[in-house]
This record gives sequence, structure tokens and C-alpha cells, in this order.
Amino acid sequence: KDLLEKNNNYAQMNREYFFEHNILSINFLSSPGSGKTTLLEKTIDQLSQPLCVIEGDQQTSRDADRIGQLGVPVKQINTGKGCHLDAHMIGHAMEALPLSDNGLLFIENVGNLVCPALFDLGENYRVVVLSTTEGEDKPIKYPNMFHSADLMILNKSDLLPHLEFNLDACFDNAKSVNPNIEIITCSALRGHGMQDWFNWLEKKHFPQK
Amino acid sequence: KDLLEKNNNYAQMNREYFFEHNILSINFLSSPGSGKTTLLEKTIDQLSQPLCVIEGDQQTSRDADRIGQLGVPVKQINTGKGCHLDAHMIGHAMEALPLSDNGLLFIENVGNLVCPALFDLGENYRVVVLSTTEGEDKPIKYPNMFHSADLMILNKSDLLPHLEFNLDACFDNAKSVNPNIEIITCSALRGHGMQDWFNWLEKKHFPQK
Ligand SMILES: Nc1nc2c(ncn2[C@@H]2O[C@H](COP(=O)(O)OP(=O)(O)OP(=O)(O)O)[C@@H](O)[C@H]2O)c(=O)[nH]1
Ligand SMILES: Nc1nc2c(ncn2[C@@H]2O[C@H](COP(=O)(O)OP(=O)(O)OP(=O)(O)O)[C@@H](O)[C@H]2O)c(=O)[nH]1
Ligand SMILES: [Mg+2]
Ligand SMILES: [Mg+2]
Repeated sequence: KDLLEKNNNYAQMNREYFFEHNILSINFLSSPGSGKTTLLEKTIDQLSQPLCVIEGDQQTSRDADRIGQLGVPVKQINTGKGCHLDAHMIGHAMEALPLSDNGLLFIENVGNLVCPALFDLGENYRVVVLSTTEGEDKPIKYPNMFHSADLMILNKSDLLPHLEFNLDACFDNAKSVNPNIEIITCSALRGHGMQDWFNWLEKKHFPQK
Repeated sequence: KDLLEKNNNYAQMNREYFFEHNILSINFLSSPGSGKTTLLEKTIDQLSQPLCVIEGDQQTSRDADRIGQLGVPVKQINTGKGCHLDAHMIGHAMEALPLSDNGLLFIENVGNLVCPALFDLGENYRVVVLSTTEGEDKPIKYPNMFHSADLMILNKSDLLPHLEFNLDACFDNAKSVNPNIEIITCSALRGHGMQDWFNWLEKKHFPQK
């Protein structure tokens, strides 16, 4: 497992950089299409601190283009056949971004509930986004990801009236895999619950506009 | 890439077994929660041929339990931290199942749009399931998977009235990555479009009840 050892060394370098420059870095993880980019789009509107974004995808720059349109410095990493971002890629992307002291760095990982869980990027927090449409069993079927997350955002709450989704079972499943996980329910698209997410960010030191 | 070489040898063994016994094997792939198991549940009701199912998940036997309740022989493979099924695992699982000549084998892969695309299991067909809730850009953002598929099932069509989903863009994206891909739109849960899927199976030699 030399690969993970090497990755951990790069992660440590990233972590030290974030600490020295008081940068809050968050790694966003989810299945494909759970709403990571939408969440970032709606969050960027609310923040006053300097912010940079790193986007990870197998192909295209579609997500970086969406973020770039909001006037935020963003770097797209294409992993080709690769299934996750690693700390080395992040270190390089950081060099290409105008990171500010006391600012934020959002990292949107490749849409994948499996492999990205194994690769520490040196981030301060891990946020896993689960959409209501995926079903309430994902936390126990893909446990590594939920075990390694600080916060679970249950997104697409606006679709709940049209789904047979058991909220309690979902929360129980997440807590059974990770008793310390915090949970926020929201609709990034429609805005419900987003205030809880902004409050969570503020708790981590970043006041809103 | 010894790993893929070794896998291809096992895949070839599986393929030869399927050919000698006239077994139709299908590998079902998707993001987590797109509806693979639901599709299998609703399909099993319709088929009269002997059928076995292999389920792949990181953890739990929840999917195998759902299939087992329908009286179909099923084997659950748990991959632990692994992100995909491989041909060696399938070969072993086949030994544990009462496969019948002229029958069917459905393989539900681990929910992951990235890694399983690289591992040939020896299957006759690859069916990728995309749900409307994931967005129309997935075929171009995760191109390897859609490029390697024979059929794309766009599932959860019942939710379209509540989504901003562009069907034409989705189809164009899929065709741009794989001009030969067939596309069926359905709702495994509600039944719309499922007849098109049953007709597709029948074309591959398996009449319905
Ligand atoms: N109904 C509803 N749809 C949403 C919500 N958030 C995102 N979506 C939709 O879900 C689809 C995918 O959203 P994205 O933000 O691109 O998801 P993603 O997680 O960034 O996707 P990848 O980067 O490809 O993994 C799009 O069609 C969005 O409009 C939500 O809160 N409610
Ligand atoms: N609205 C709607 N929901 C569906 C449909 N098909 C599946 N679902 C729901 O989507 C969720 C996930 O379905 P599953 O069949 O477990 O999905 P899966 O692809 O097997 O999931 P994994 O095996 O964990 O990757 C469940 O809550 C299903 O009820 C559909 O056609 N329409
Ligand atoms: Mg995205
Ligand atoms: Mg399943």
C-alpha cells in the first residue's frame, strides 16, 4: 500500500499549508449527480471570504465552467480513467490558484461513493452529500465513505413528497456507521435547509455576508 | 496492468462457459441508487426462464435479500473497500449457483460509474442504468462507462414532472460518447416503459411468460 503512504505524505503537506495560512478546506464527496456542484453554486453566493474551488471529474470542465461563471477562481482536474482525487493532484492545483490567507478552499471530488473515501487530501472537513433519490440504505452499503465524513448533507429534500423515503432509517443508518456524523437536510436547488448549512460553515469560522 | 490481463483471462473462461451452456449474462452498472435492484425485482416477475442473480456491494446483503425473497437463486459478493466486481469473483459465484442451460444470469455490479467500466466479467451485455435525478450530463462526465455499454436505461421517468431534465441533451450526450448505444426510458418503480425493456431482453432470445 505504498500508494496510500505516498498520498498521506502529500496530504500532510497540504494540511500544513492550510494550517499556516488559516485556510478552511472542505472535501465534497457523493455519488454522481447528488448535487455537489449545485450546493457549491448556491453557497458561493452567500460567502464574503475569499474562496477558491478545485473540481475533480473523469472528463469535461463542465463543473469548473459552472463555478467559474460566478467569478470564483477554479481549477478543473480531469482524472481520465481514474476514480478519485489524490493529495498530489490537490497540491498541484493549489499552486495554480490565488489562495488567500483566512480564505476557503472547496474541493469537489469525482462522483463516486467508494474510492475517494480512501484518499486523504489534507482537508479540514469531509462533507458527504446524499440525495433523497438514492435511497436510505446508502450509508450502510457504502460505509467507508460515511464513516470518514464529518457532515452528511441529505440533499434534494424538495423531492421527498414524490418519494418513498424513510428519513429516520436514513439517519439511523448513517449514525450506525458513524455515531459522530452531523446531518443537515436541505434542497440546494430550492433553498430549504440551506441556512443550516451556512450556519455549519460559520461555526467553522467563516461568517456570512 | 497485470491486474487487467489476469482479469481478462478469467473473463474469457466465464464467456466460454456462458457460450457452451447458452446462458445470457448481463452486467448491470450504475451510480449508487439509480434503481438496479428495483429493475431486477420488477424484471424477475416477468421472466419464465431459469434465472440466477449475483449481487455486488461493498457491504451488506440487502440487495441479495431483496432478490432472494422472490425465490430466485442469488449470491451476494461483498467487496469490502473494493470498488468493483471482477471476473474471478464472478467465476467463484457461478460455482455456488444452480445455473441452468438456456437460462439467464443477472449480475448487479457495485454502484459506481467509474471503476466497474474497466473490468470485463465475461458478460454478454452491459446495461448502464442512469436515473433522471442524476442530471443529463453523466454520459459525458463518466464516458468510459457509457462507452462500454450496449444499452442505457434511463430510469425514474416518473420523477420527470418534478425535475428540470433535458431528455434530448441526455440522449445526445450518450450518443456522442457511444453512437451505438441503445436507450430505453422507463420507471422501474411505476412500470412505465418496462415493456420496452422486456422486449429488448426477448430480442436477446428470452421470451416472456
Ligand atoms: N430536485 C432537486 N434537484 C437537484 C438538487 N440539487 C441538484 N439537483 C439536480 O441534480 C442534478 C445533478 O446536480 P449536480 O449539482 O450537477 O450534481 P453533482 O453531484 O455535482 O454531479 P457530479 O459532479 O457529476 O458528480 C442536476 O440536474 C441538478 O439540477 C436539489 O436540491 N433538488
Ligand atoms: N421514483 C422512482 N424511484 C425509484 C425507481 N427505481 C428505484 N427507485 C428508488 O430508488 C432507490 C434506490 O433503488 P435501488 O433499486 O435500491 O437502487 P440500486 O441501483 O440497486 O442501488 P445500489 O445497489 O445501492 O447501487 C430506492 O428508494 C427505490 O425505491 C423509479 O423508477 N422511480
Ligand atoms: Mg458536480
Ligand atoms: Mg442495488
